[in-house]
Amino acid sequence: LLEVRGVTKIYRTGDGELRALDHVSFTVLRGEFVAIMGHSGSGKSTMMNVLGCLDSPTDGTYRLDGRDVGHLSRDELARVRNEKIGFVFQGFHLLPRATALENVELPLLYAGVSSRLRGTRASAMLDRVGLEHRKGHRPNQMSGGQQQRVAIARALVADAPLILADEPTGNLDSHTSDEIMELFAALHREGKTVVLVTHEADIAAWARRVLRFADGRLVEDLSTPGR
Amino acid sequence: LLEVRGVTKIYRTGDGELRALDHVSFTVLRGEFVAIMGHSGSGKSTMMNVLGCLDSPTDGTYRLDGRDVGHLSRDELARVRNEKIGFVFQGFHLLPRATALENVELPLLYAGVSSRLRGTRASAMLDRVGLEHRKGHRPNQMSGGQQQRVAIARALVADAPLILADEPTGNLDSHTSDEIMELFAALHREGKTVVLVTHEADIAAWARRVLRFADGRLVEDLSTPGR
Ligand SMILES: Nc1ncnc2c1ncn2[C@@H]1O[C@H](COP(=O)(O)OP(=O)(O)OP(=O)(O)O)[C@@H](O)[C@H]1O
Ligand SMILES: Nc1ncnc2c1ncn2[C@@H]1O[C@H](COP(=O)(O)OP(=O)(O)OP(=O)(O)O)[C@@H](O)[C@H]1O
Ligand SMILES: [Mg+2]
Ligand SMILES: [Mg+2]
Repeated sequence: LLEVRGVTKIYRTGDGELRALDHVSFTVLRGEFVAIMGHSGSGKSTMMNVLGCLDSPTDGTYRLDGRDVGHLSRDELARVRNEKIGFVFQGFHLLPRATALENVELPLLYAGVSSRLRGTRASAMLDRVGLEHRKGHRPNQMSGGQQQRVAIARALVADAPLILADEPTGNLDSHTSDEIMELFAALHREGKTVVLVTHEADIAAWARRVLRFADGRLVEDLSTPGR
Repeated sequence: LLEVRGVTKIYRTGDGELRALDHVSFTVLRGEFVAIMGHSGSGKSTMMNVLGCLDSPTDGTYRLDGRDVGHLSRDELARVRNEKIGFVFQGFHLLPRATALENVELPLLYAGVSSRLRGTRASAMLDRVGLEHRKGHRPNQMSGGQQQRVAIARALVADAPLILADEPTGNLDSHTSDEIMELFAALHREGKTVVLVTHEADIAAWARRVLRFADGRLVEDLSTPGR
């Protein structure tokens, strides 16, 4: 499903050149459950932005579902994202003046789903992340962990085949984290491909494979057989 | 130093009344190192906002350094915050168009510190959180964990006697987390009072006392003798 070959990402700043990603190569097959780990600043979010078609590499190729996305137009990339990817951002990126329900409905609005069905599906997904009593609240009326769960619900509502989650449990207590990981595991059993960035070994243990980054390079690719 | 008596915080929303804090009482002495834990939505950030003079309770009293802050004007509260409190926010709240250095200098600017001295002290604090090479970068040019460390540096730069940190290691790998906790521990040994919210038992273990919240109530107050 995901084929990364020699991907490099270079930022030019006032004081020179920064290699956020450095010749990264790996393949993720459909239906895998992968964790990405590494120190702060090692390139994890940058890698996720490439996988999520939000950013293009400076060098190398990325094929999603067999298709080289490096040469698609902005509109084509937006369509690929809407149809194939559910993305949980490290910084949430919720609409501040919309309610939790409106935020979660957004991907369904882009997909042209009817108003009644959008409401039903967004409402059900908010129930699944434990926010049944926060649907009419706006982000600034919610705790950090509640905002994070709205971001998770939004990423999952359109039933996309690929789920990319950047630190989805960073603001959650261990009990709520377990509930969210159970949800990701259930979606994985249904056939979804899940790639999540985490700093915690307990969370990475839910995955079958860990990709470890350091200084923009992929330094370790470890699979755990038959879990 | 911190005297909380019967503090209650009620939010009124479209569908009724929400008790974010419910008759919370505890005392923190000067020089203590306290961790606050509890489920997502249990009232931890709301409690921190009261302790940090950013929000006033609906009922009950809060005395900081012997002074009842519930009846201070906005200007007086701002002065108390600038003189006594270093606050690390769960959502960072960095100025997006300022560099890391400018963001960290901000509390010193409010305190009337000279331009040359501000630069020196902000630069030194960024070194201490491992960001020596990011001083000229703006938040959107940094990773999540780097932004979190800028927020930490900003909270510590004015050498305030009370440090309030809301999930300061949520976006940090375990190695960088340890470095940040070593920094808080060092400041604690120098005599600072530290209160930090965390979801992780490993991080709470650095404190000498844990306050556990559930549904807006303080349900457990556990001290670990002689560490
Ligand atoms: N402005 C507001 N209006 C209505 N409800 C609010 C408001 N701010 C917070 N709340 C509610 O108050 C409760 C406590 O919120 P708080 O942010 O203190 O939780 P928390 O313990 O910090 O959670 P987390 O671990 O997820 O950060 C939550 O249920 C939240 O939805
Ligand atoms: N727009 C940008 N301009 C310059 N440098 C950037 C930019 N965006 C990211 N970087 C740098 O690229 C490197 C990788 O960033 P990235 O966000 O991928 O790290 P990360 O592994 O997700 O870190 P964290 O665990 O802290 O979230 C960092 O050193 C960061 O400072
Ligand atoms: Mg990141
Ligand atoms: Mg909080």
